[in-house]
Amino acid sequence: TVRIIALMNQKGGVGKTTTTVNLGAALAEAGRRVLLIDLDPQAHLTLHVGVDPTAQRHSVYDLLMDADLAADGIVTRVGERLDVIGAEVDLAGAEQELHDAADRQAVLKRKIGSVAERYDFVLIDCPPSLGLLTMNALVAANEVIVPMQAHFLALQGLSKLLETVQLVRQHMNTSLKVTGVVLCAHEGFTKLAGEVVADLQNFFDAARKFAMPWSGAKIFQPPVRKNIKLAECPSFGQTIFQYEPNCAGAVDYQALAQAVIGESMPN
Amino acid sequence: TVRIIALMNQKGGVGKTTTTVNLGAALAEAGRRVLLIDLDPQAHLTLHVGVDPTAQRHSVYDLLMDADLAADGIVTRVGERLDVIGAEVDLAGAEQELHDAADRQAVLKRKIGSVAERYDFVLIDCPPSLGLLTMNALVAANEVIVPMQAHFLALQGLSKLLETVQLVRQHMNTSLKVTGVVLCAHEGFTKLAGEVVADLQNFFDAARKFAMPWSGAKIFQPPVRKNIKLAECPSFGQTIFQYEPNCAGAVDYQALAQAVIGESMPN
Ligand SMILES: Nc1ncnc2c1ncn2[C@@H]1O[C@H](COP(=O)(O)OP(=O)(O)OP(=O)(O)O)[C@@H](O)[C@H]1O
Ligand SMILES: Nc1ncnc2c1ncn2[C@@H]1O[C@H](COP(=O)(O)OP(=O)(O)OP(=O)(O)O)[C@@H](O)[C@H]1O
Ligand SMILES: [Mg+2]
Ligand SMILES: [Mg+2]
Repeated sequence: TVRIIALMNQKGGVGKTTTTVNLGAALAEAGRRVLLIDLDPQAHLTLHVGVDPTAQRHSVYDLLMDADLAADGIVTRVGERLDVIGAEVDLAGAEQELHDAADRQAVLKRKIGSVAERYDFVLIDCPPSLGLLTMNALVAANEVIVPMQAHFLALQGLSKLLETVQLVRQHMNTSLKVTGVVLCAHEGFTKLAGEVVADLQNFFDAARKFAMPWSGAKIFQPPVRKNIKLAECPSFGQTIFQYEPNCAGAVDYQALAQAVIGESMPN
Repeated sequence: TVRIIALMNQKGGVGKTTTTVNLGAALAEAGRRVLLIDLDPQAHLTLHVGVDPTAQRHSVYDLLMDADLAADGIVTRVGERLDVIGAEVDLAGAEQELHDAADRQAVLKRKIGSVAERYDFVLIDCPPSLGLLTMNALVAANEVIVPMQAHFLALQGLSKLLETVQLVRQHMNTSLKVTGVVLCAHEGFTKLAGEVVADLQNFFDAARKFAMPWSGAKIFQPPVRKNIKLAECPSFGQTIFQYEPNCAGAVDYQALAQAVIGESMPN
């Protein structure tokens, strides 16, 4: 069955978009069929895969707002086994506009139900907030992956993030679980990074005995190292596999894809 | 007259909070009286200066929502000449709760008017969005400083950011101007950084002949270099001047403070 994964973290600039694109591309390289969904009004994922947000006939905004529009008609192919449903700036208004909709946190779930089955993975890139768009991702998904950087403030936000996942699991989506954390732009040799990773590992280990949605969560190994190529390829509208397939960034995202695939037998 | 500066950028994780705290602390070190206002529900500035968001009697949320609460009573001293009005998690609801308020974008401006005059600088840390909280900062401020990182996606967001500043200037705050851009966590030796900085400089130069709100904007020199100490000190609730006053991060923020002070005679 399709694995629908929300890449979420309300902290800004931690690597959600970079991970959604390059993990998605790596899974496609490994033979999986992948759909990427851009849920951020800033449309960075859309730009990153070479799609002009303003040139799309329909975007994820139209999908959410237009009851008659079906997902299968608005998918764009961006690579072998790699499709995208892009965002655009109007999405910024969606949180207000959807406010009075019936079941407003489940709109995305309803809309992608049918098209999702054509893929092995659906990866949803979230904006840096815990608002209605991220909630729609959490209700539509069956897994959460949390990109983060090994900095102090990243740990601060984690409890709020996990509390939100917990709430969604209790009230709206009982199958939701946190598969794990991806350490992004990692500079592993610093004392700060070492301490943050240790704190994180202790936190997950301590949760193992309790039925929290993150009790089985892991810190994916190896971390994704800081690599300038990963910051360059968005400007060419390319994934790292199109831009520089032999660099450390590509190696790390391929390793992450293998680790994620290996998680497909969770208990 | 007091300079009220919004530190804004809808892109996440670019250095808004790090800059608000350490520029503010550097200005205080240089003898200026500084008030920091945390407008982000994630309360990272509040944590960064050693205040427990949950332990505050009143936060900026109460200031915005409670018509009778005055700003002067809720300021907390965090250093010599350095005060803060902190945020807390309830602020996440403010954008919805203020939606129907009269003049909802000018609430902060009304509330800080009297207390602002006791300072030389009021620095407002914005969340990573262009929503109602950031709008309140833009209406209350007379200047905008844009922290950013020399990455491709940073340039993408800039036009939307400046368009928003433009709109506010036209309709709600005719004195608003963009004083400049701070390059944060800068690794100046990469080709990518060089290209981004050149594009940015061209963009500002090209605007000089037109009366845009960013026509006089500059890229503050020198950039703030990437320095692990700046990422460590939040975990101790300290500014860089309390934590490691002789490191490169402290030197760079002191230089930024001098550059910002030097801008006080804009034409
Ligand atoms: N491993 C890496 N090495 C170098 N640069 C990276 C790496 N991962 C991400 N970046 C860069 O860091 C910046 C932030 O990453 P990204 O945009 O993916 O984060 P995000 O969490 O999606 O941000 P937002 O909260 O704004 O959506 C981007 O400029 C990106 O190119
Ligand atoms: N010059 C620097 N050197 C090293 N690390 C830095 C530097 N500036 C910022 N950082 C780190 O980068 C991360 C992001 O910075 P910061 O939180 O200030 O960004 P922000 O724009 O306020 O993010 P948000 O959009 O989430 O509010 C933090 O972990 C911070 O400690
Ligand atoms: Mg993103
Ligand atoms: Mg911040």
